[in-house]
Amino acid sequence: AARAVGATKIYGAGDTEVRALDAIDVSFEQGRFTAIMGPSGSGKSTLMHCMAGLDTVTGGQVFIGDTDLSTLSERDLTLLRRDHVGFVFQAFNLVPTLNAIENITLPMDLAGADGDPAWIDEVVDTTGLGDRVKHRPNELSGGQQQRVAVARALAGKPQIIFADEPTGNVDSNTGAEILDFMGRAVTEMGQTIVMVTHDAAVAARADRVVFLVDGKIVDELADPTP
Amino acid sequence: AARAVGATKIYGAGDTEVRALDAIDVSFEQGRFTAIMGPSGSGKSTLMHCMAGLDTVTGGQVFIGDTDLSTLSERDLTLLRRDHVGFVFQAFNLVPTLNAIENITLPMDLAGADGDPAWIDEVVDTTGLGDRVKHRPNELSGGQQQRVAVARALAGKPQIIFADEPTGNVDSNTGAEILDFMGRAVTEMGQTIVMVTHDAAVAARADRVVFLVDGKIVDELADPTP
Ligand SMILES: Nc1ncnc2c1ncn2[C@@H]1O[C@H](COP(=O)(O)OP(=O)(O)OP(=O)(O)O)[C@@H](O)[C@H]1O
Ligand SMILES: Nc1ncnc2c1ncn2[C@@H]1O[C@H](COP(=O)(O)OP(=O)(O)OP(=O)(O)O)[C@@H](O)[C@H]1O
Ligand SMILES: [Mg+2]
Ligand SMILES: [Mg+2]
Repeated sequence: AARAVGATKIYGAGDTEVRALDAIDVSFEQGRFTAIMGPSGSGKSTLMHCMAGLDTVTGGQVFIGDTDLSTLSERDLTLLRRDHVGFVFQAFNLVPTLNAIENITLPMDLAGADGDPAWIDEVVDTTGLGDRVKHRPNELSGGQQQRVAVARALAGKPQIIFADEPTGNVDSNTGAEILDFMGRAVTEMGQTIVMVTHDAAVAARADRVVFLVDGKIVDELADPTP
Repeated sequence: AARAVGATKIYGAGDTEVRALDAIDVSFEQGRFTAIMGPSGSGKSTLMHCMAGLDTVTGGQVFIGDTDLSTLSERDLTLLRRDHVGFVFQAFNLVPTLNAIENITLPMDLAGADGDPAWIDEVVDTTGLGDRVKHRPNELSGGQQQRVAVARALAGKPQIIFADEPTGNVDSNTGAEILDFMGRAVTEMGQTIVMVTHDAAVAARADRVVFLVDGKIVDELADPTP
């Protein structure tokens, strides 16, 4: 569903240069749930942003399906992301002037698409927000905002979802619900999910775990739970 | 060091009313490390904000030391917070135009205080940021920003620190380092720390764990690790 070939991302130059990604080769299979783990600063968010076309690589290539993202115009990249990619940001990035339900349907509203009403209802249901979906982000708890961010990524049934620490701010019960829901999106709808996590229990639910250190992939585990 | 007496916080009114805190009585002893746990939306961040004087209670009282926060003018409340209270926000809340080291020393710079240079160096060291302390928040990873937020709260050696999920965005090694450091602030400098966490392993390091559900304290554990 998506892959990186020799992807490198360098910030700064000279002796303040940071090699956030260092010639990464990684492939994410359609219909699979992959977890990305690694120390703070190892390049996980950078990898997510580059794979989703939110940032450009300094070297190498990134593909969504068979499309090399560097061949796309700004406009076409925006359309590809809007129609095919769901993204859960580490800092949620919700629109402060819209309420939760408006935030959740925003990508589809922008696309002029109706989405699947039954699925949208189900997605909104799983946030467990009840009537709080009529509230704006600053009236919601941190974990509630995170659930809205997850729902927004799932609502449009994108081809692939990149989730940057989607359960970092919620209690374990809520985290388990979010994971169950994402897991169902994979098994029932063939969705592809790539998820950054610091939580080994979360990674254990994935089909595969990829380990990042200093911008390189250093290890991999297939089917981490016995 | 701080306590709440019958503290209630109500958002909204009528049938959209949310009782974020419901007549809470809780006391935080000087020189102790208390963890606060509870489901998403149970009132943890609200309790932290009210205890630290960042928000007002609708009913009941909040004390820092012997001072009832409702008796203070806006100005005196600001001074009390600046000189005596450290706060780690769930969403970091760093100043985007200042670099990491400037963010860390900001409370002291605003107070016109020099702080303790040896302690400040040590605090900056424990962030493990190295030369990245010269970078601004948007050039740092999520976990790096969180470490800056923690360092900022500790740098001025405040009387009491309220930390809202200070390790939610970092890997377990970094989380353990942050905890060690905060633990040392308690044992070596008699600091009082009140920390919200979703992580049982983190709560296990505390002297006491308080459980919140629907704005009420429902349980307590003293010395949770055998
Ligand atoms: N400004 C506000 N207006 C209305 N409701 C609010 C406001 N701020 C918080 N709430 C509500 O108060 C309740 C408690 O919120 P709080 O942020 O304290 O929860 P929390 O325990 O920190 O949750 P989390 O673990 O998800 O961070 C939630 O139901 C939230 O939606
Ligand atoms: N805009 C930028 N300019 C300079 N350096 C940057 C920039 N963005 C990220 N970095 C650096 O790139 C490295 C990788 O950052 P990244 O955000 O990908 O880490 P991460 O693995 O997501 O960390 P965390 O677990 O803390 O969220 C870090 O050292 C970070 O400081
Ligand atoms: Mg990150
Ligand atoms: Mg909170």
